[in-house]
Amino acid sequence: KDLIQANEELADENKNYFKNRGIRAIEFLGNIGSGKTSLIAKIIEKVKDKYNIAVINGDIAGDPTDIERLGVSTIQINTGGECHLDAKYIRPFVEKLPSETNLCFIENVGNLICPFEFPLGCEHRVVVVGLTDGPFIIRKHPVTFRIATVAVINKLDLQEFLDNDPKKLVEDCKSINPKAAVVLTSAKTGKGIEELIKVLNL
Amino acid sequence: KDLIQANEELADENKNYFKNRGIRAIEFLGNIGSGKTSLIAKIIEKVKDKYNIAVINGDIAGDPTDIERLGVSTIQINTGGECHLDAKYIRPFVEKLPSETNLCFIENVGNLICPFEFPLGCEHRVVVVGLTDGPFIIRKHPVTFRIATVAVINKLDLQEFLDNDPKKLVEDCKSINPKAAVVLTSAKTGKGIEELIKVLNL
Ligand SMILES: Nc1nc2c(ncn2[C@@H]2O[C@H](COP(=O)(O)OP(=O)(O)OP(=O)(O)O)[C@@H](O)[C@H]2O)c(=O)[nH]1
Ligand SMILES: Nc1nc2c(ncn2[C@@H]2O[C@H](COP(=O)(O)OP(=O)(O)OP(=O)(O)O)[C@@H](O)[C@H]2O)c(=O)[nH]1
Ligand SMILES: [Mg+2]
Ligand SMILES: [Mg+2]
Ligand SMILES: [Zn+2]
Ligand SMILES: [Zn+2]
Repeated sequence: KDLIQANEELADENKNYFKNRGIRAIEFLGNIGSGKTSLIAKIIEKVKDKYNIAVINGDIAGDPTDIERLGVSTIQINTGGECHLDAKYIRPFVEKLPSETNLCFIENVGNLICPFEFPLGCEHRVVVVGLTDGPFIIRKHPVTFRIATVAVINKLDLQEFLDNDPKKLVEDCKSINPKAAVVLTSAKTGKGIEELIKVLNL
Repeated sequence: KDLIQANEELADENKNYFKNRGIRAIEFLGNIGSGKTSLIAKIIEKVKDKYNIAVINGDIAGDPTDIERLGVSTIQINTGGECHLDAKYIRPFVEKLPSETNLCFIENVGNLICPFEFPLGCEHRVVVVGLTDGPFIIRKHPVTFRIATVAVINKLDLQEFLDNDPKKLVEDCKSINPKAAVVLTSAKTGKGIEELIKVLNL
């Protein structure tokens, strides 16, 4: 538990660092393949004229991300095996962000469990799951959804082929964490992206 | 690293325990919602007349699993927050298995990362991912696929709606771990279940 405490202090330090540099930092976390990268790309398409954007992407091994094609500064962190980013680990990368950066997306390692305990110092923690993950995905991970400022249920375009009611997932989230905004999206069709941008105040 | 070593020793003890009790133990691991429970259920439907089956299911919080409906002895472990099962943790549950048990499926916590490092003492480690997780899912998790005896790519029934070629995923797996059997399945339609049963020698 000292690790948790130590991380909280370093996360606060990061928070101050972002503030002093005028960088708005938004963390995306969620299970593997839920669509974190795709959603960040969709958001960037819509707001890149408003901000100087950078992306820090954490993975165990290389992520051939397509965010670079959007002309946005990207830093890829390969942890080698560490199952979550933490405040200390990202600090040197954060310090390397281009000086004009004023909006930074940090995509955590694909993992719906471990990252919840290690905040990074961002103003938002956006938890992303896919409708493809089944009807109990939120109910089975209360500790993760409790730390979310925004919860996103992605891949709505596949709804008709799945036995999974998005409304029930929204209810599950609201009962675990009434304060989190819940957004239904499809990174494929663009559905819900405007709403996601709105709840993130971008 | 002492934790890893200690777990390996306890995993070997579990292996001997299973052997002495005449129980074949098969571990299912893989990311959240990939279909581990559904695949175990499909296998059980086909082989339950051949074996006395028990299921141990690990989750962070309750899994309303439908395996009990199959009339199979099930033990649900809720870890509360631990992101992977380990050999020590499952031992008391394994000792509680009904005496006539000769086949035990152990479903690890939904997590494609942490469980790889903590074998439980089973004869098979079946790693399950969904076609819905995107084309890089295997390439991004080499350490996990390296410990697989069988790799399963599930949810093939959704192939036409996804930009993801199962053949490429099979190649990714074979290049990381040539010794693992790779099976394409749909727990929904039943596709590949016979083949999965065959590679598991059931
Ligand atoms: N379309 C489709 N859906 C599937 C398939 N297999 C499982 N599902 C669905 O995917 C969701 C998750 O399935 P589960 O079997 O609970 O997955 P799991 O890996 O056990 O999930 P966790 O234990 O929570 O990690 C459920 O809604 C299933 O109905 C499949 O082959 N095709
Ligand atoms: N059908 C559908 N597919 C999607 C959607 N969003 C993402 N995908 C697909 O899902 C796969 C994974 O998407 P990513 O954006 O890489 O997901 P991720 O959460 O960043 O994955 P990791 O970083 O590996 O944890 C890709 O093949 C995407 O094309 C969606 O809304 N609908
Ligand atoms: Mg990603
Ligand atoms: Mg399950
Ligand atoms: Zn972890
Ligand atoms: Zn872990």
